[in-house]
Amino acid sequence: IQKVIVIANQKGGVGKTTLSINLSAALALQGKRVLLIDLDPQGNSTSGLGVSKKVEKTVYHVLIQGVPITDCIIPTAYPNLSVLPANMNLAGASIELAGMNFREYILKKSVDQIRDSYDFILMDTPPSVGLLSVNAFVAADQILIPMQCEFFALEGLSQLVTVYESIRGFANPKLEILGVVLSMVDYRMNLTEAVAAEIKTHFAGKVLATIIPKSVRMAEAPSFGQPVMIYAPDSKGAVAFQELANELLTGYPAV
Amino acid sequence: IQKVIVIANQKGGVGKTTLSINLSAALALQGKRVLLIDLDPQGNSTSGLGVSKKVEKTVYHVLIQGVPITDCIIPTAYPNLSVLPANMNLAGASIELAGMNFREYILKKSVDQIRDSYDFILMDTPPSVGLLSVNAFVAADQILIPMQCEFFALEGLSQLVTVYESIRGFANPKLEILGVVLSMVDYRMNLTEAVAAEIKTHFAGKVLATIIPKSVRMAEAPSFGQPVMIYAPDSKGAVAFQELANELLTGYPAV
Ligand SMILES: Nc1ncnc2c1ncn2[C@@H]1O[C@H](COP(=O)(O)OP(=O)(O)OP(=O)(O)O)[C@@H](O)[C@H]1O
Ligand SMILES: Nc1ncnc2c1ncn2[C@@H]1O[C@H](COP(=O)(O)OP(=O)(O)OP(=O)(O)O)[C@@H](O)[C@H]1O
Ligand SMILES: [Mg+2]
Ligand SMILES: [Mg+2]
Repeated sequence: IQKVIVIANQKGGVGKTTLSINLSAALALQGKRVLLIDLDPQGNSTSGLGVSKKVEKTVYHVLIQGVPITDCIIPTAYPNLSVLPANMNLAGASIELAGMNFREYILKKSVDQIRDSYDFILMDTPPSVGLLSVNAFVAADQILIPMQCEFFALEGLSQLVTVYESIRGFANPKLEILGVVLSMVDYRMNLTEAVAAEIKTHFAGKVLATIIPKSVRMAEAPSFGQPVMIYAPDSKGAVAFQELANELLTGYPAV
Repeated sequence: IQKVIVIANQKGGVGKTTLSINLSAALALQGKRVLLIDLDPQGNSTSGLGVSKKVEKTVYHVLIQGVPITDCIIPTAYPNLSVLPANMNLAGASIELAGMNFREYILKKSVDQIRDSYDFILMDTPPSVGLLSVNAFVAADQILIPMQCEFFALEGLSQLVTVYESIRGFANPKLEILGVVLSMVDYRMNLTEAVAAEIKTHFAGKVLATIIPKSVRMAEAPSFGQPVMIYAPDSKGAVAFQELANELLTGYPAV
């Protein structure tokens, strides 16, 4: 695992934010200094970590108004875990970015300045392939892709790979796929096995061993502003995210 | 129910496409002439109705290249149901639209030309508040909002209402909320009751009686390119969409 990771999949509702929040928290619990950058105007990573969206300075100010990123980063209630918050003012940012020089490199400029202050910098992205996501791809070392085992999610894979390849070709040649995380997995759905097998052929060798199961506690945790390993430490979701952190840190899922 | 309906919610994965496909099919089964416009670059409404995304003319050609909408509409395998397809070439359309005059009215110009040829025109939108969704809001008479009973979905409501009010104020004063459809409802999730109650306070009188349950058949149907009432006519999903069509057409859910 490298330092700057973008969590991306333009398909909506596949668990990007849930993966961002809970992997960040799991890495922080292991003593790693972690920053989570929220690039979604919905601000779900921000509120899911208990940070108010009514803060004065957000990622919008970093991208569009040139405010130093260190002035906008906020500590969370959880040790070793900080967040660069987002809120609705980010909604118009793609159009504003479209008119700027080097519009794809704006975020990278800020992220490169703070790389030495963190062990990991994770970025949660919105469900689209617009300029906010492109900025995250350009700033990142690796991509982590949450995948739901359903038909529409599978359909979106080729678009995601096209975007990844064009960013590698034009703006960020060292960008690589860290892995695919099978997310929100519900074994009662007949589709799951067939789609999971299909994903494994597309991404041979990249599908991570740790699977994130569908779990009620996981959907409840954000309403308390807590990662699932704080909200329900013994739940299957909390265990899965710690296993995922171990797998990424050591290459082997902890059993 | 009026003629031109936009199906919108910027939160990802809440059932917009599933509602678009299955409500269109349910209305068509009742003998209504229906057009479904796919405004999502993912093209899920297109493939979910069994239409190839490799077609030559799509909604991109209508919006950006001025090709007449009647040249791009394709019949589906299902009587009374046509689709204006989308594919990945739509992904760059927001940026291209941003540079055009009257960029918010481009779709409306085309939709207004064909209103008399259909009883209903439904529009499926991507999970964002960009220019594609804005175009759909400006072209529409009413908005139908699928809502998942989960914390992040609830959080997004205020953003959706802000967009709706600003479109009404600037571009489409007659736009109204047709209703909120509680979607993908899974009664095992503790959150559901509490969040559903919260939604009913926000949208007093607008939450439709018909509830769309979580159902395995529903997630399987799109992989066969079929609406659920064709794929599994006796499933609870198929029944729910027919009830929804009845409720919208008559004001009462059929029992
Ligand atoms: N493993 C899980 N078990 C149960 N619920 C989950 C799980 N993962 C995510 N959820 C819930 O499913 C919904 C979608 O997840 P989430 O918001 O993380 O997806 P997303 O990809 O970030 O969505 P968007 O595309 O809107 O950004 C949320 O309500 C979330 O709480
Ligand atoms: N009632 C349901 N029961 C079971 N699965 C469902 C139901 N409704 C939708 N799904 C599945 O959940 C996933 C999300 O639904 P869908 O794609 O319709 O949402 P969306 O809001 O259109 O997503 P996006 O924001 O990416 O456009 C899909 O895989 C779909 O097949
Ligand atoms: Mg998210
Ligand atoms: Mg959709």
